[in-house]
Amino acid sequence: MRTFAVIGLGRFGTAVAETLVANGQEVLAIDIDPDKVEQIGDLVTHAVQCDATDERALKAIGIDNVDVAVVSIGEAIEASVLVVMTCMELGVPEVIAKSGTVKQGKVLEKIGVHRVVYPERESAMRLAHALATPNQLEHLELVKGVGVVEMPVPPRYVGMLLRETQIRTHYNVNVAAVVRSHGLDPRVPLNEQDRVNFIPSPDDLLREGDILLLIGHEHDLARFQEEQ
Amino acid sequence: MRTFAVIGLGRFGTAVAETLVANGQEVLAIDIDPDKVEQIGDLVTHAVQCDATDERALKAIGIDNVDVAVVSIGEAIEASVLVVMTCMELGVPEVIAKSGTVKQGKVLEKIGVHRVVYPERESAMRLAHALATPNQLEHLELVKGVGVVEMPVPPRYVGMLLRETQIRTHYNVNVAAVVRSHGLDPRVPLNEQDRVNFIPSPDDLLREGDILLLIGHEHDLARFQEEQ
Ligand SMILES: Nc1ncnc2c1ncn2[C@@H]1O[C@H](COP(=O)(O)OP(=O)(O)OP(=O)(O)O)[C@@H](O)[C@H]1O
Ligand SMILES: Nc1ncnc2c1ncn2[C@@H]1O[C@H](COP(=O)(O)OP(=O)(O)OP(=O)(O)O)[C@@H](O)[C@H]1O
Repeated sequence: MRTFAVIGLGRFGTAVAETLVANGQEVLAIDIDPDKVEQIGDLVTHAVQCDATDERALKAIGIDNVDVAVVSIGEAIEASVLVVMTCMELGVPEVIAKSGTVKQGKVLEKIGVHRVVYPERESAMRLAHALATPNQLEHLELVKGVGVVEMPVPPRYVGMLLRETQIRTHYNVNVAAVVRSHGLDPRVPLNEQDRVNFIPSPDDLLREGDILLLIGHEHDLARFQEEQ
Repeated sequence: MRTFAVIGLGRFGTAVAETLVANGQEVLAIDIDPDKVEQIGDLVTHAVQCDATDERALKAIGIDNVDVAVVSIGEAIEASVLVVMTCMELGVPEVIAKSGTVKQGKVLEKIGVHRVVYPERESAMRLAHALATPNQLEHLELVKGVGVVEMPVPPRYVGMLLRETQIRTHYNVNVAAVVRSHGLDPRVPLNEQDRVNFIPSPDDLLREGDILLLIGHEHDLARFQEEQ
């Protein structure tokens, strides 16, 4: 059971604290602003008002006992650097910092932060990637150059058996799962039916609205998508 | 070939424009600040200085010709609302807006924006989820309640054949792919060898450092991870 400190309760810090709590984790929430501390008080394990650049104050609230500290105290790089360094000096095993710019992030990495998060850049890149590949629902990079892609079954395969599509032969891409949109038994409650076929058989019939999970090299996946 | 307008070249807008261009897309970049326009000028198809709340100016630069507009002009909700409405009235088929708070996002949804992005919340939730499930490298939600998870092979399966692990029998989870860390032929260049086995056979030997791609219901995946 790991304990987390979230230092700085802006939108990012607050969402981190909320999600950790929703995932059953213990959270120590810290902010210099008493209103922020009060707003989150009922949600987290402990909420404490504290100037995190004050080393003695951080020590006094027991930051040395946490396993992970997330530092998200806004634009001022000096303050972030100070807080990160203090956490590390007090022995916090893992320190993560939010940064606005890559320049600031590099400074934080130089002083040894374990991970830097760039919210605007990361969500922008995800959005742009999704916009550039609109037929793709989700994408995960398995290892360098190998992707896992979720996409609606292309119209030309509708009505075919999986083996008739010859997707693997033509594209070197594997259909790892099929999400059925149809063929559900109306007499059985929806949440008791398996909508996902984890182990597609060659004789599965592909229907309109089905979703395919594909695994393959990125260029093969791209070629598959372009040719639909 | 879709054309994109990015209105507002803060960190988010700039990263959207850069990523779209990197993905081969046409980008019209717009900002009221001439410095921002100049900085991005070499990268995008067109960069234009313009007050996006000025309907005539937006029309004059041809916003009605784009397929997708991404609006990321900062904190002022009134300005964002105005720009979103103008884009929609001028016939832009898809309008996406960045928002800081869920409250602002709801206003934008009410006026018909097709999608709202919350960079701080979304990246915070991703970080927190990753922190709460540290043995998981990547996670994708296939459909509600069904996940695709990438994780290192648990120590107790090292040295076993895939079928000996009985992962499917015990956990109702499918091993959809295995990323080999070993067993590569040192005489063959790395980039010519297939590190990923898309179609794992029951007789594959699992080695230390291998990575498994698992598909299953979330509660089964969680149980699998907890029991390792
Ligand atoms: N020295 C400090 N010690 C503790 N908390 C601090 C300190 N300095 C700033 N904070 C808190 O950090 C929080 C985040 O700061 P701010 O809202 O300026 O940053 P932000 O990075 O823009 O936030 P967001 O996460 O919304 O993007 C605020 O609640 C602020 O009170
Ligand atoms: N009416 C407008 N028309 C065009 N551009 C505008 C307008 N108002 C603001 N902008 C531009 O939008 C950009 C983003 O604004 P700002 O940096 O305030 O927002 P932000 O949402 O905090 O950005 P970030 O993406 O870095 O989080 C700025 O470059 C600004 O010049």
